Amino acid sequence: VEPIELFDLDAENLMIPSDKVAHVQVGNPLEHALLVLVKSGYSAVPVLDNSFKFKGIIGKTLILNRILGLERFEMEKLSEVKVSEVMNAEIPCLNKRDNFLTCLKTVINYPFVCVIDEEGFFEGILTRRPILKQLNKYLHV
Amino acid sequence: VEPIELFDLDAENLMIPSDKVAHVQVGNPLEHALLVLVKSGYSAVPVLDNSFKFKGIIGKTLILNRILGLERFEMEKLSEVKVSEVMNAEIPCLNKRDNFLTCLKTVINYPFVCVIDEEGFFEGILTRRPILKQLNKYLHV
Ligand SMILES: Nc1ncnc2c1ncn2[C@@H]1O[C@@H]2COP(=O)(O)O[C@H]3[C@@H](O)[C@H](n4cnc5c(N)ncnc54)O[C@@H]3COP(=O)(O)O[C@H]2[C@H]1O
Ligand SMILES: Nc1ncnc2c1ncn2[C@@H]1O[C@@H]2COP(=O)(O)O[C@H]3[C@@H](O)[C@H](n4cnc5c(N)ncnc54)O[C@@H]3COP(=O)(O)O[C@H]2[C@H]1O
Repeated sequence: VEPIELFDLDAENLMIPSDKVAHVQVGNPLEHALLVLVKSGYSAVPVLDNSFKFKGIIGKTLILNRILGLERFEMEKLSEVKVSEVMNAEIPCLNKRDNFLTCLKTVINYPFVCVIDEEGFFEGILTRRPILKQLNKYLHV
Repeated sequence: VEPIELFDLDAENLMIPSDKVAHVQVGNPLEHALLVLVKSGYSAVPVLDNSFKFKGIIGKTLILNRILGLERFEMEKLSEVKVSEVMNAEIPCLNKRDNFLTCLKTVINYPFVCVIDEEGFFEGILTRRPILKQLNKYLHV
């Protein structure tokens, strides 16, 4: 792998495309989101609206924090509360054309970020793993 | 940062030392582990025995998977089942003297790994974040 090839990579080359990404809808109850998370095995996934636009991220931590009462986990809240009330909407996003260094900088603080187009439509996710793999390859030549 | 400095770093320079790592004991019930995970905010943490030796890793995914029944999350199982019955003991470990490239290779597939000494005593954890930070620094000179 020539050094120049690393810096030529962009978010689109590195991302998991939207059709392979587990996600939930902004209007789902937490119960549905928690089942998606437990069955997919992921700690957090993107939240989209019904026109496939990016709205935020939801994870087990946020859900469990929300239902933890003074004495127990209040499981009944899972069907009462919506994903929109709990999700993290303050997460940075990338564009398909963002270069490798921009992707690297962004995943320093986030296990994954969403890749969206100019109108906010969800295109995929950029995770730490392919960044680490490419860097490992780059350092071994 | 001179290139040579990156390759001189070892696991000890990069790791979070044991006194700063949230962990649980191998004999704890899942209920205690889940509370530690929710309050610390971490998706998974190390499992130690009472002599501070590394035994495995426990996370929200493993716990929630274990208590998910056919119709509901069976919360009563949280006080009946022990961490030892659910934890993942098949996780690779590092030694303090392992070099940067060994650390990088290991975190490709794991968000963190434990650093242990020759007798298996827990010394700290090696996470993806400092690896990504160092690589970002290295690529910017
Ligand atoms: N089914 C599986 N098979 C093999 N390895 C697995 C795995 N599930 C998790 N891992 C490993 O564990 C890391 C952390 O996963 P986590 O679910 O906490 O955190 C994940 C998850 O929140 C999200 N993610 C990854 N792939 C996803 C997908 N297809 N759909 C939705 N979210 C995804 O991106 C985060 C970072 O992923 P990354 O690959 O860098 O890092 C992953 C990967 O190295
Ligand atoms: N309180 C906090 N403040 C700021 N950022 C936070 C944070 N909690 C999580 N993050 C961010 O989210 C990433 C994933 O955290 P997670 O808990 O899934 O996965 C964590 C967790 O399972 C474990 N971990 C990290 N620090 C720990 C600690 N002090 N004690 C126990 N486990 C720890 O290592 C994994 C990878 O950590 P890494 O730092 O590479 O990556 C962290 C970090 O970038």
